[in-house]
Amino acid sequence: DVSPLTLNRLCLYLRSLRRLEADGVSRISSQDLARRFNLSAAQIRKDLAQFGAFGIRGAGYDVSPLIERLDSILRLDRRHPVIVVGMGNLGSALACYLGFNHGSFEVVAGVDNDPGRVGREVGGFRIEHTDHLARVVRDSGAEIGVLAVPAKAAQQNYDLLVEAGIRGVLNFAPTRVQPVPEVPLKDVDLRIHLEELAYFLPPSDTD
Amino acid sequence: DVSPLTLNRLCLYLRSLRRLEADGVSRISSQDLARRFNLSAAQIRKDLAQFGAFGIRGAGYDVSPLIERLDSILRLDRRHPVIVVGMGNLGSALACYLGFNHGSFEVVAGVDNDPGRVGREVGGFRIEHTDHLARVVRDSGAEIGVLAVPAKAAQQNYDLLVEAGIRGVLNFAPTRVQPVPEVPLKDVDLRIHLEELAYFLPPSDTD
Ligand SMILES: NC(=O)c1ccc[n+]([C@@H]2O[C@H](COP(=O)([O-])OP(=O)(O)OC[C@H]3O[C@@H](n4cnc5c(N)ncnc54)[C@H](O)[C@@H]3O)[C@@H](O)[C@H]2O)c1
Ligand SMILES: NC(=O)c1ccc[n+]([C@@H]2O[C@H](COP(=O)([O-])OP(=O)(O)OC[C@H]3O[C@@H](n4cnc5c(N)ncnc54)[C@H](O)[C@@H]3O)[C@@H](O)[C@H]2O)c1
Repeated sequence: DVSPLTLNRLCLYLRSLRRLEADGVSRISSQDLARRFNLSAAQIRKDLAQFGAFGIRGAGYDVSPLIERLDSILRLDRRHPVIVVGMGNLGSALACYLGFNHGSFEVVAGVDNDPGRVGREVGGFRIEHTDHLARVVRDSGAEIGVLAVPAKAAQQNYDLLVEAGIRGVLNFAPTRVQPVPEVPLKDVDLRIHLEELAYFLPPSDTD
Repeated sequence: DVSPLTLNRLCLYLRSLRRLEADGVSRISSQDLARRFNLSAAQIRKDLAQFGAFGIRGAGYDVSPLIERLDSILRLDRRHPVIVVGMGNLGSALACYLGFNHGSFEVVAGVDNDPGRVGREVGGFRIEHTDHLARVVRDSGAEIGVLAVPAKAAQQNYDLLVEAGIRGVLNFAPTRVQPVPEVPLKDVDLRIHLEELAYFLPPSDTD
């Protein structure tokens, strides 16, 4: 099994390699990759070797084959259909965003309990009512659920998603959701991205 | 200087410690903290010792003082006012979210170029027009800018924020923005959270 932090590093390597490929770079050394992340080249070699991805000694890694290898390790070489619960501001932004950026995640359905939103078309599908969640999960083939509801509605919607047969849940609501062992839950807090930026801010006159 | 990945770990430790504190835990060993992250206790001790945060041998770390120490290292012990450029779905969700969760980040202003949105009240302020961005940054004291505009408007709004005296920018638009050295830029892609979840999904019948 891979630790969450190794996984985080692999996702970052993949993002960086995709950029290199877009810029036309076909090979990169572990030193160059390390410099981009302020990491040691040994850490990168160790991470990649753990999955049998070995560079050519002295010449580095071939970018495209390494991308394919990481895609397969991270299970991104297959399609993951997503359902969004709560089609307000955040849910709508996610549905549109995942609609345009063709990657392995695609929002295939969205539900809400506000009758005023039900029936609207967003990101290529019509919003349905949460009362029909089980049917919508079955018909859409959704595998991952995203909670974009207010905090007080998060637990109940996680439980409904589990009952409907969802395989994993991403939670944006600022509250603790009690997961069941078979359905992994990951909390997202966008503040963590602000925290990482805040550290690198140049000093201000009031610091 | 701290590497982005060390910084990422420190933010994760802080989040975990805040949860422990909320649960009434006053002391934790590096082993217990390591188990939560699937890390080695040595890695945690090394990370924390780098900043002079030493545990009590055999007894671990006092949770509240360690939180204060990490808050100060990560510069979260002070207020960081934020301005959002692009008050559509994502921008509005962020403005409301940072309004309710009292932490060190607070959205103090928002601008948009759609006259239909200008003047609306969101998250405790009125949306202004991007033509007045320089004045709004000055009057609000905003230190961090968030780009929640379409990809084609990202670079020009980064440049406008720099001219207005912003100190750092968080970019959600799916495009490469060329930063200037004095104003750090961090890209955010919510897919990275989905990628980390996808790895942990239980196997399905089609895998
Ligand atoms: N984690 C983060 O970084 C982050 C960032 C922004 C917002 N948020 C959170 O995401 C959530 C959504 O934020 P938003 O700005 O989109 O709010 P919003 O009010 O615009 O959207 C919430 C939607 O959920 C629907 N809803 C409410 N109760 C429901 C229920 N029981 N079942 C189904 N749908 C229900 C509402 O009708 C609405 O459409 C909030 O909890 C907010 O705090 C988190
Ligand atoms: N990185 C991620 O994970 C992620 C997730 C969701 C959305 N996004 C991106 O965030 C951006 C916003 O998404 P959204 O769903 O809120 O879209 P939206 O259309 O709801 O909002 C965009 C807002 O920007 C305003 N705008 C357009 N051009 C502008 C300009 N030149 N100056 C100022 N304001 C301008 C529009 O009037 C609108 O209010 C998009 O680029 C989207 O791709 C990224």
